[in-house]
Amino acid sequence: MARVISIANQKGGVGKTTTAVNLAASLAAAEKKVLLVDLDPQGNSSSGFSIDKAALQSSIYHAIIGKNRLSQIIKPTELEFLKIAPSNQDLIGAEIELINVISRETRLKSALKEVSGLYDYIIIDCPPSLGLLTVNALTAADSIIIPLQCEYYAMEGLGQLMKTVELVTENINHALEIEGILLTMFDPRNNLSFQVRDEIDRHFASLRFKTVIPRSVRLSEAPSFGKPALLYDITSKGARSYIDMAKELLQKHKDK
Amino acid sequence: MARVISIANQKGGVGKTTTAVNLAASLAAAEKKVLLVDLDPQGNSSSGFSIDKAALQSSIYHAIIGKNRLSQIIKPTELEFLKIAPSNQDLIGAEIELINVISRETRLKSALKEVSGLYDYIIIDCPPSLGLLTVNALTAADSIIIPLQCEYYAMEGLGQLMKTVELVTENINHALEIEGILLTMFDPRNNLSFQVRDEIDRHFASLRFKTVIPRSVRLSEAPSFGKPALLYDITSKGARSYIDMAKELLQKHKDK
Ligand SMILES: Nc1ncnc2c1ncn2[C@@H]1O[C@H](COP(=O)(O)OP(=O)(O)OP(=O)(O)O)[C@@H](O)[C@H]1O
Ligand SMILES: Nc1ncnc2c1ncn2[C@@H]1O[C@H](COP(=O)(O)OP(=O)(O)OP(=O)(O)O)[C@@H](O)[C@H]1O
Ligand SMILES: [Mg+2]
Ligand SMILES: [Mg+2]
Repeated sequence: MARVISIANQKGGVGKTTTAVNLAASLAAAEKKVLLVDLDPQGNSSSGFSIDKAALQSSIYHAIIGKNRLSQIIKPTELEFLKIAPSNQDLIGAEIELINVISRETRLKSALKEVSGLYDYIIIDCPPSLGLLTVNALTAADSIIIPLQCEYYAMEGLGQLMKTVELVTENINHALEIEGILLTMFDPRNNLSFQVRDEIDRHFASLRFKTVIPRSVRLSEAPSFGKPALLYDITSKGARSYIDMAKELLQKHKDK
Repeated sequence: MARVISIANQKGGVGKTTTAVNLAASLAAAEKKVLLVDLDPQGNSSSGFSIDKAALQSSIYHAIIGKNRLSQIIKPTELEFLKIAPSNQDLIGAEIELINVISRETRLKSALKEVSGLYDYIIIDCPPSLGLLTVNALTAADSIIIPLQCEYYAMEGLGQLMKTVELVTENINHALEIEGILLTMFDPRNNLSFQVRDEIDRHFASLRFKTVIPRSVRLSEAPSFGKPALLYDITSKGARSYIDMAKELLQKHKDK
């Protein structure tokens, strides 16, 4: 059975998609069988792998509302061991449509059952909110990775996110763990980066990934070529840092 | 009657809050009477002005659901001409609560009527989504300012946002205009910044603010002191660029 990991944080622009795309690619490069689920109506993870979103006949939206089976919407990527369940603007209506549906929080969890045996890891990219899509992702997940931008506003939202994780753990998904807090866009020339790191180490030291993702232009350029960083520029510090992060994750679960 | 301007973009982390806080402060410094409405459950605009969100008896949430009048929840700030309608986590439930309510799109518009005569400008900071809160902001607004981070993923979402603005203009608020597209976090050392600027000039040249907001550490430090940039470091290029932007906005409306 696959380990399901949701990449979530309601604060916008903290590196959820960049982490989902590059972690999934790095795990696939290590020959783990990976499914990347794009659960954001913006569809950034999908375009990060050159998916033509306008041309999609069906997407994760159709699997969530039960019109298609998940296996029918999954697409290949340039990486042999990586597949993607793409999204597009159809997903915008999902939150409102799901409101009055029975078991609205477990739609994704049920959809994933069909394919879970085919993968080692399922990575879910979440939108910047704590609405029904993110709750679906947290309900389906074994664990959550929290990308944390090294900025003041990003720190502010962490408390709220931890509370939401607790609520989900108590009420819907008792098995949900925190896989880790990942510092992103770390810039050693900027004092704020060290302040955020120290603050996290004061309160959540055991949860922080040792790997820190630096601010790296290559990471923000790669999506315009529809590739993860390791296919765009494997020598860049951005690509290397996500490979290190994948190694750290694999090491942690090897012992289990 | 106040001019109501919504700062909106469903892409996360593009500078909506930073623009709302610093534009509102710059207009107030020019002795315009300004109300800043924080419509994001994250409450970043509120903490940008040292509001103790946990201590609030009532917030914009209570004005939207009709429990309080807007005038009852408005707070002063350090700037004489600037008031704020703060938000906190109470707002998280609003989107779900409003779903089955009559006139769910016009709750904010009605709430603002009570105070509109007291202000020259009302600035609304939106959350990173196209849900009911942002629709409320676009329905209440005379115009929208679209902060656009100079990055690939931010460009991707622009088409969807323009479509949503069109839908709101056709169906709910015929008077809604696009005040402008504001380039944010522009970094002259990064090619991507010039590519985004050129792409915008190819398709939306007439809509782009001449003022470009540079990437500036001072802008990201100011919120940790609970102040807008012009009170934290008036000499910084970040603070100066928002003063220029406010001048550009005032110039545009002076002629009307
Ligand atoms: N380490 C990094 N160095 C430089 N740029 C980065 C880095 N990580 C992400 N970025 C860029 O910052 C922007 C925000 O990142 P990203 O889109 O991954 O965040 P997100 O949390 O998924 O945003 P949203 O909340 O909109 O889903 C993107 O343009 C991305 O290319
Ligand atoms: N011009 C700038 N230079 C440097 N940092 C900036 C600039 N503008 C914004 N920032 C920082 O970038 C981060 C994202 O900005 P901000 O929070 O204003 O975006 P947002 O669109 O309001 O995010 P959200 O989608 O979560 O509401 C913040 O930490 C902010 O301090
Ligand atoms: Mg994203
Ligand atoms: Mg914001």
